[in-house]
This record gives sequence, structure tokens and C-alpha cells, in this order.
Amino acid sequence: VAQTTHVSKVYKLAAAEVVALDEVNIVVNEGDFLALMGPSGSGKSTLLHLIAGIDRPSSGTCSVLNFNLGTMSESELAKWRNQYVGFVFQSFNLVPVLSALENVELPLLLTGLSSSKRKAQAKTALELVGLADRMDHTPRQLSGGQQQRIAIARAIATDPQLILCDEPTGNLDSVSADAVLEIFHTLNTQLGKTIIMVTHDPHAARAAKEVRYLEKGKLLPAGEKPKD
Amino acid sequence: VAQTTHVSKVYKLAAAEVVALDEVNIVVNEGDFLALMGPSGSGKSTLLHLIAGIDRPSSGTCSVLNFNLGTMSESELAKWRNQYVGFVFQSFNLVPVLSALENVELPLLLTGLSSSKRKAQAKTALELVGLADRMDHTPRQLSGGQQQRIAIARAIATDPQLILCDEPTGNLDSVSADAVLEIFHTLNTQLGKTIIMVTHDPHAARAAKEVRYLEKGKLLPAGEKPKD
Ligand SMILES: Nc1ncnc2c1ncn2[C@@H]1O[C@H](COP(=O)(O)OP(=O)(O)OP(=O)(O)O)[C@@H](O)[C@H]1O
Ligand SMILES: Nc1ncnc2c1ncn2[C@@H]1O[C@H](COP(=O)(O)OP(=O)(O)OP(=O)(O)O)[C@@H](O)[C@H]1O
Ligand SMILES: [Mg+2]
Ligand SMILES: [Mg+2]
Repeated sequence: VAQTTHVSKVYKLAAAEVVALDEVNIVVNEGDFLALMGPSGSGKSTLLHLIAGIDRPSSGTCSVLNFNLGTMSESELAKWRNQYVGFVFQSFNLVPVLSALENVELPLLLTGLSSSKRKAQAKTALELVGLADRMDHTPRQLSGGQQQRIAIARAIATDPQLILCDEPTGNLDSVSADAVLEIFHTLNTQLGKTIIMVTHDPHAARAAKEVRYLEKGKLLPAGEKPKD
Repeated sequence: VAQTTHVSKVYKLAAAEVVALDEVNIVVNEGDFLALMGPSGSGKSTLLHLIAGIDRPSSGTCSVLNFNLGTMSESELAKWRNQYVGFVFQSFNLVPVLSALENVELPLLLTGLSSSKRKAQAKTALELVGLADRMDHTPRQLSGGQQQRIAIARAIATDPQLILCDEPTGNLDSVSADAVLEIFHTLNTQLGKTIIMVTHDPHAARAAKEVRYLEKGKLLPAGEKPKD
């Protein structure tokens, strides 16, 4: 379902080069639930963005859901993402001028559903994360953990095949975190969704089926952890 | 050092009222290291912002470092904060167009130090959080956990008497988190700084001397936890 081959990402700055990812080969199969862990700055968000086509590698190929992302234009990638992928950003990326409900509805706008069907589907997603009573609040009128849960609701509202989430429980107390992990578990085991979850939280990682580690841009072999 | 008396915060929205804080009476003494915990949306960030004078209560008084915040103007509060308080925001609030070093230097601009002394002090703070090699990166060129650590460096660069931090380890792996908690421990036990840390992470809470819980805007008595 998601495969990167010899993928590297190098940022060239004025004074130096930063190798964010170094020859990463990863294979994720349909129905997998993978937790991606590793030290701060080790390249996790970068890898997730490449798999979503939000960013392009400096070298190597990304093949996701049988699409070769490198051959697609920006607008083709945006359409593809809207149809198949749900993405939860590390910094949420909510639209400040829209309400929680409108934010969750956003990806549904391109689906051809009627307005009432869209609102109903968005409300269901909000109920799943326990925020139906906050649907008219704008992001500024929500707590950090509530914003995070809106971002999660938005990512699942279109019922995507592939869910990519970057630190989805970082701002949540254990009760809210467990509720979110329960949703992911159901989406994965009962609806066959593929999930790649970047996390620092060992408790969240335990909800996944498999854990892989990045260290300084390199993907460690299965079963290996970074040296402390 | 920080005392709120009968403090409430009510948000009035078009359709309803949200009671974010309800009659909170808290006393924090000099040299305390308090962890403030509670469910998502329970009012933790709101209380921290009131103690910092970044927001004003709907009723009640906030007395911090012997200043009655309610009697001070916005500019007086800004000056006071710059001199006495270090604040780490839940969403970091870094300036996008400035480098990491310039972001950390920002609170030092009003201290009357020379430019070379400011840069040296900012660099020391960056070294403490392990990011001296990223000082020329802008926030966009940093990982989530690196941005969080820049926000922490900025909060301690002026050597403030009171440190208020909102989820300071939420985006950090355990090694980076422990390094940050170690800094707080040193600031508290060796330099006598008072620290109020909002956190969802029980591991971070263990670094504090005391833990208090908020639930639905109410401060629970010492030793009491929210019902699950
Ligand atoms: N400007 C606002 N208008 C209306 N309601 C608001 C506003 N800001 C915050 N709230 C509400 O106030 C409550 C408390 O918010 P606060 O940010 O203090 O929670 P928190 O304990 O920090 O949560 P988290 O752990 O998720 O960060 C939340 O229910 C939130 O929806
Ligand atoms: N635009 C950029 N220019 C230069 N360097 C960058 C840029 N974006 C990211 N980096 C660097 O690439 C590295 C990997 O970043 P990435 O965001 O993938 O890390 P991460 O594993 O997600 O970290 P965290 O756990 O802190 O979120 C970091 O060292 C960061 O400084
Ligand atoms: Mg990241
Ligand atoms: Mg908060």
C-alpha cells in the first residue's frame, strides 16, 4: 500500500546541508497499523509527508496505493490525497476562520455529497472524538487537545483508505488519547484501513501492530531501537 | 508567588456560555514546582494564561510576584512579564520570519544587554536544549520537537523568576523530554525558580514536587484526581 525505495531528503541551507532522510526503504501493506518512532529531528514527519505526497524526496521513489507519486503534478496529488488519504498534522493545520464543523467538512467538499449529507458525516466524525458540543467553535475557541481531535476528525471524515497521523495524542490526556486509539483500532481491524502513526508515546505505540524506528534519517531494521 | 482568588473565566458565544474556569483558588509559593493536570478542555491553559497576565479573568483576582494583575494595563503587564516570567506556549508561538537564535533572543531585547551578550546568553539557552546546531534555522526548517525546544529555550533565556510551561514535552521523545525535565529540575532546585507546568504526561509530572488536577474548570482539592 505504501512503499518508499531509496528515498532521501536533503535540505540545502546557506551554511550547510541537512540530511533529513537517508536511503529509506519501507514497505507498508494493506491493513497494517504501523507506529513510527524515533528521536526528535530523526525524520519522522518528513517521511510521513513524502508518503502523503505533501513533499517530494531529493532522490528515490514513493509508491502509494499503486500511484507513483513522483510522476504526479501538485493538483493531481491534491486530488489523489483528497480521495484516498487522511492526514493528521503535528501542528493540526486547522483553518482559523472556519468552525470546527466546517474544518471537518473541508475534505468532504470535493466528494460530490449533498450539503446535508456532508454535515451529517462531519458531525459523526465529531461525535466519534467527543466534540459534537464544540462544532461551532473556531480553533481559537478550543483547547489544544480539542484542536488536535478536530484535526483527527477531519482526517477520518472522508473514510479514507490510508490514515497518516503525526503525533495524534501529543496534546491529549490519557482518557482522550485512549478514545482516539480506540477509533484507530476499529478503523484498522474492522474497516481494514491502513494506518501509519508517528508517535513519541509508547502507550500509543502499543495500540499499533508493529513499531519501526528512525534515527538520524535512517530507518532501523525491524526490531532495532535507537541507542540512547 | 502566584495566587488566584475566586477566579472564573466564562466565554460568551452566540449560542451558549462556556465556563472555562469556575471559582479557582490556587496558591503557589516561591520555589514550588507544580504539575497541573486534567482532561482535555478542563481549563489548564486558561489558568496558566491568567497567571501570566496574558488573559484576564471574568471575576476574581490574580496576584503574581506581589503584583495585582487586574490593576495593570496591557503594556505594564507586557513589561512585567518580560522581566519576571518565562512562558512556554502549547503551540510554541515562534516568530516564523526569525531564526531560532533570534527567536530565543527576543525577550532579551528589553534587558539592556549588549548585542554580543544577548547572543551569548541566547546561545547558552540553545545549547541547554541541544539545538546550538540549528540556531540559524527558521521555525519552518525545524521539526515539531525542535520548535518546542526553541520555545523552551526562549522562556528560560532571560533567567526569569517564574516559569510557566504548557505541555513542554508533548512533542518530545523520552530522551529529549528527560533533558528538558532535567533543566527544569536544576532551575528549580539549584536556582530557586518557581515552575508551574501543565502536562498530560505522568512521566513529566513525576519531575514536579506536587500535582494538582483541574476538572471541568474546577480545581480539585490536593490529592484528588478526576473521575475517569
Ligand atoms: N475563546 C474561547 N471561546 C470559547 N471557549 C473557549 C475559548 N478558549 C477556550 N475555550 C474553552 O474553554 C475550555 C478550556 O480550555 P483550555 O484551553 O484551558 O483547556 P486545557 O485544559 O488546556 O485543554 P488541553 O489539555 O486540551 O490543552 C475548553 O472547553 C475550550 O473549548
Ligand atoms: N525546511 C527545512 N530546512 C532545513 N532543515 C529541515 C527542514 N525541515 C526539517 N528540517 C530538519 O530535518 C530533520 C527532520 O525533521 P522532521 O520534522 O522530519 O523530524 P521529526 O522526526 O518529525 O521530529 P519531531 O519528533 O521533533 O517532530 C530535522 O533535523 C529538521 O531540523
Ligand atoms: Mg515531527
Ligand atoms: Mg491546553
